[in-house]
Amino acid sequence: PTRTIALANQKGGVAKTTTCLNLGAALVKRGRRVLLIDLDPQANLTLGLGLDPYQQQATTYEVLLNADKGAGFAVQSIGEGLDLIPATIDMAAAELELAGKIGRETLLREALTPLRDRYDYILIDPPPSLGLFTLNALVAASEVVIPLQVHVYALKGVAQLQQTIKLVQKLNPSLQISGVVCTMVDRRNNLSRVVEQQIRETFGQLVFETIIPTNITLAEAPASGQSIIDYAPTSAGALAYSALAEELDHAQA
Amino acid sequence: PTRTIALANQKGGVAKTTTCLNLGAALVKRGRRVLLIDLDPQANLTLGLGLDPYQQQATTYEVLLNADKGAGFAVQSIGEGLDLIPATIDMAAAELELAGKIGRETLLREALTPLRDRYDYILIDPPPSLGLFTLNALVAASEVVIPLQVHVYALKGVAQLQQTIKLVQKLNPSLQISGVVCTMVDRRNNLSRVVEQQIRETFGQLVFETIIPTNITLAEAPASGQSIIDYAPTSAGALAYSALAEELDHAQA
Ligand SMILES: Nc1ncnc2c1ncn2[C@@H]1O[C@H](COP(=O)(O)OP(=O)(O)OP(=O)(O)O)[C@@H](O)[C@H]1O
Ligand SMILES: Nc1ncnc2c1ncn2[C@@H]1O[C@H](COP(=O)(O)OP(=O)(O)OP(=O)(O)O)[C@@H](O)[C@H]1O
Ligand SMILES: [Mg+2]
Ligand SMILES: [Mg+2]
Repeated sequence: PTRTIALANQKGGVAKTTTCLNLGAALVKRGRRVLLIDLDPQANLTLGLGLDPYQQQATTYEVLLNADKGAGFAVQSIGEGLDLIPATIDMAAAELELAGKIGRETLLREALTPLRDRYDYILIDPPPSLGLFTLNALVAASEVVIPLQVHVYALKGVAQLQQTIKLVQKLNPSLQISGVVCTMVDRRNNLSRVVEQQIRETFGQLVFETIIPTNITLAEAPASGQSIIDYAPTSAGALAYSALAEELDHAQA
Repeated sequence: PTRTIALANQKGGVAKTTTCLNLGAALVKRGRRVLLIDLDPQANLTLGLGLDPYQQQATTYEVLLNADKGAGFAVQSIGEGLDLIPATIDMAAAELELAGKIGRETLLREALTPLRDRYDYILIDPPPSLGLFTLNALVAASEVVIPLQVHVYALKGVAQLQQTIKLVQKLNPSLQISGVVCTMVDRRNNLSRVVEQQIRETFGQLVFETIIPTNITLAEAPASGQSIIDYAPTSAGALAYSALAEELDHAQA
């Protein structure tokens, strides 16, 4: 069955987009069919894959406004085995616009129904908030993978995310946290080691063995419009996301 | 006259909170009377100053719901010369709740009116979005200081922020961008130098001379509930925010 995964975390800058894009690319390299969905008005996922967010015709915005038509019309092929539903900068106003629609949290789930069998993985990149876009991602998903920067503010924010996931389970009972991935880890510094330790104590088996190290190549890749796998295949970032893809693939939810 | 400054940027994790907290503390050290306002449901500013966001009685949430009463009831003293209006985790639902109120973007401006003469600076820490909280910050502010991480996604997002500021000028004609501060700068790496260069070419004189270097001590300080000025007064982070405070203080808007 298709695994639909939301890379959710309301804390900003914890590598949601970087994880969605590069985990997706690493899963494609393992032969999986993957759909990425950009659900953030910043459209960083769209940008990071080399597209211009200002030029997109059919986007997640239109998908949410026409949920009953299915999302197929907005799917673009990025490369062998990798598809994307892009975002548009104009989406910023959509949250307030959708706020009044009936079933406003279930629009994405409805739109994805006709697509599921085409993919092994659907990865969703939400914005840094717990608003309507993130709720749509959590309702549409079967699993949540939480990218977690090993810093104080990020760690403190996880309780709020867990609270929101509990509430969403009323609309989506099968939703589970399938993993927490430590990002921007720098084991040379004490803070990183201490916070990673606290994360492993709090989440136990849910924390992936694989950690994503701080690696400047990951921050350079978006300028090229390529995933880290294509931009710098032997970099620490590429090796880490490949290892994460392997670990995720083996741990069937 | 009081300078009311919004530390706005919808990109997540660019050091909005870190800049609001530590710039505020550095201005207090220069003898200025400062009010900080936590306008983010993550309540990181509240947390970073040593308060428990789950225990706050009078917060920005109540201020927005009772704008006509003035914000004075929610002001807490943090230390000599530094006051805070804290946030609460419960605020996450407030954005949708306030969406239907008349004058919903002007609530904070109205609530701050009775307080202005008490302070030299009022610094506002918004969430990573362009929603109602950030709009309230921009309408209430006389200036915007943009914390800007020297990375690709952050640089690409600035155009959208400038667009929003232009729209807000209809409600707040005196609103100006008074500065852009480069954050998490690491001049040893090429990406950081290239992006900083692009920022200086785009914004010219608006970019502060002072840059904030990547400095792990800044990420450690929130665990102590102290500003960097108190936690590690001789660290690179403390020196940088003190220099920024001096530069801001001299550049009357
Ligand atoms: N492991 C890493 N090493 C170095 N830089 C990284 C790493 N992961 C991400 N980055 C960079 O850090 C910044 C934040 O990452 P990213 O934008 O993916 O986070 P996000 O959670 O999606 O942010 P937002 O909350 O704004 O959506 C980006 O500029 C990205 O290129
Ligand atoms: N100069 C710096 N050097 C090292 N770490 C930093 C620096 N500035 C901020 N940080 C750390 O980086 C993380 C992001 O900073 P911060 O939370 O202040 O950003 P923000 O823009 O307020 O994020 P959000 O978008 O979630 O509100 C925090 O963990 C913070 O401690
Ligand atoms: Mg992102
Ligand atoms: Mg913040």
